Amino acid sequence: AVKIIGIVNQKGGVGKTTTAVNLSAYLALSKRRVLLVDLDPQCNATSGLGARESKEGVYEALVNPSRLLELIIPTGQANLDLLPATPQLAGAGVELAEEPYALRELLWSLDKGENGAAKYDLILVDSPPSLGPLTVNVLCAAHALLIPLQAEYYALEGVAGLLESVERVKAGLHPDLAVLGMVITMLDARTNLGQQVEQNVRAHFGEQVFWSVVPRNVRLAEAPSYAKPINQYSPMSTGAEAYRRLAEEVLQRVQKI
Amino acid sequence: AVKIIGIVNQKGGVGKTTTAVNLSAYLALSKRRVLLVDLDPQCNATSGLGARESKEGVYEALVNPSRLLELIIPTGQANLDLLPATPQLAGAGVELAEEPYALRELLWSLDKGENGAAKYDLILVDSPPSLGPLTVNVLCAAHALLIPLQAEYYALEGVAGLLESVERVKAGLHPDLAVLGMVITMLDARTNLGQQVEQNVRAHFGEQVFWSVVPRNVRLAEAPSYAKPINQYSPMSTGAEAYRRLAEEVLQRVQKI
Ligand SMILES: Nc1ncnc2c1ncn2[C@@H]1O[C@H](COP(=O)(O)OP(=O)(O)OP(=O)(O)O)[C@@H](O)[C@H]1O
Ligand SMILES: Nc1ncnc2c1ncn2[C@@H]1O[C@H](COP(=O)(O)OP(=O)(O)OP(=O)(O)O)[C@@H](O)[C@H]1O
Ligand SMILES: [Mg+2]
Ligand SMILES: [Mg+2]
Repeated sequence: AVKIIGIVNQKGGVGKTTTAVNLSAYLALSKRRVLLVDLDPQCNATSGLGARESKEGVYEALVNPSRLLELIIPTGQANLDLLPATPQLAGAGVELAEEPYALRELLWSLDKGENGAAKYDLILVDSPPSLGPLTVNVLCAAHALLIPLQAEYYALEGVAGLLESVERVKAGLHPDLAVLGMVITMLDARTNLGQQVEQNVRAHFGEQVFWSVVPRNVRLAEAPSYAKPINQYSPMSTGAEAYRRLAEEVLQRVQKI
Repeated sequence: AVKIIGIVNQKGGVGKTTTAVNLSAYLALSKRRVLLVDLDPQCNATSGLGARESKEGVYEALVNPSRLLELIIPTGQANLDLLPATPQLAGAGVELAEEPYALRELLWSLDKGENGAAKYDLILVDSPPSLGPLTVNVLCAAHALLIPLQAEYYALEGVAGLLESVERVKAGLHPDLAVLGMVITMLDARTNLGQQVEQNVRAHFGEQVFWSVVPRNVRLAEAPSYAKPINQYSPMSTGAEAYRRLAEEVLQRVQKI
């Protein structure tokens, strides 16, 4: 059965999109059939995979679920498909405010496939920097959450609030929701701040924190302007290596949900 | 008369809060009476100024405007007051959806002061990473906008969308809204990406871009964990120097709005 992973954190700029795009690419490289869903009206994951000019996507699929398979598009990477975001998605927040299961119904329908066999092994969903209706839809659709955690003070402050929201969703809308783990991003291990944050995070969250850490690496910031995931843009970079290792750890953890 | 500056950009993590806190501090140092309003439910500007334990703030003031003066608190910096955010603000989005002028009525009431003289020269407002009701309120309350522009690809992609939203607000809700300027943030001038982005931004937006550029400087990321603005935490750092220069430029431009 397909496993759906939501990439969530209401703090802005912590590496949600960078993780969604590059983790998807490495999961696809390890022969899993992957769908990336861009549920952020900024459409960054869509442009990060070279599909910026998409006119239709997840918004149209939410409005008319029978069109889902037609709206999914291939990417330049084998085993990786994309359900793109379009600017119309910005208006969906209002429509989805009373529909927390809209995305779940859409994506869970992929599980059953035409002939019973699921089309994908994994579905990753990128979300906007907020805890509004779009992100609530992700929390309700995902089997498990992956939380990018920028190694900086303001980002750490927000984690408690995020985990409270997750608990509220578990207590009500989606009791089976799990946290797959937290991944430390943009770590500059040369600075005291970076070292202190990693120590704090591991002391506080223990096993929930992935061993793989994504270092600050300019190649990751350059790749989107070439509309390629990091494995295609700069496969030997420290950023690429970090996401390759993270994909391995994610595959181990996904077995257990 | 008081001038209200909104710090806005729906892209996450571009330096809105860092700019709001540190620019406010340097404007206060140049003897302007400054109020910083934190309109982001993440409450980062509030904690960046050491007021994290505030139980009441801008949400309560919006609900009951007659309490405004009592809810404003001093900071450790002369001439700088704060109207803090609290987590209750997260619920305000729904209530403010039909009230685009709520913040404006609240802040414009400060202009007339008890005895006719305004209490502040400048009011800066930090906003969340979205274009929802809280940010629309900022666009309607501000005389002018200051747009932090991270020197990276995804952040640049979002600027066109932001400026369209600004034009929509100007065409309808707030015709006098001006753009004070864009400030390039987190620039690492050693990288090609950084240099290319600065060139692109200046070529594209010309005069609107402040000459002052904020470099990536770890002291700026450290200061929030000490709950101090950069002029108190590390006044000789390149980050502090950049915000001091930005304050001078802002004061020049504010004369003209
Ligand atoms: N490990 C890294 N090293 C260097 N730059 C990075 C890294 N991860 C992300 N970036 C860059 O930092 C910026 C923020 O990352 P990204 O856009 O992925 O965050 P986000 O959480 O998706 O933001 P938003 O909250 O706006 O959706 C982007 O310009 C991205 O290219
Ligand atoms: N010039 C800089 N150099 C180094 N770090 C910076 C700089 N400016 C901001 N930061 C750090 O980068 C992170 C993002 O900045 P900040 O939180 O101010 O952005 P924001 O736009 O307010 O984010 P959000 O969209 O979540 O409100 C913070 O951890 C901050 O300390
Ligand atoms: Mg993103
Ligand atoms: Mg902020």
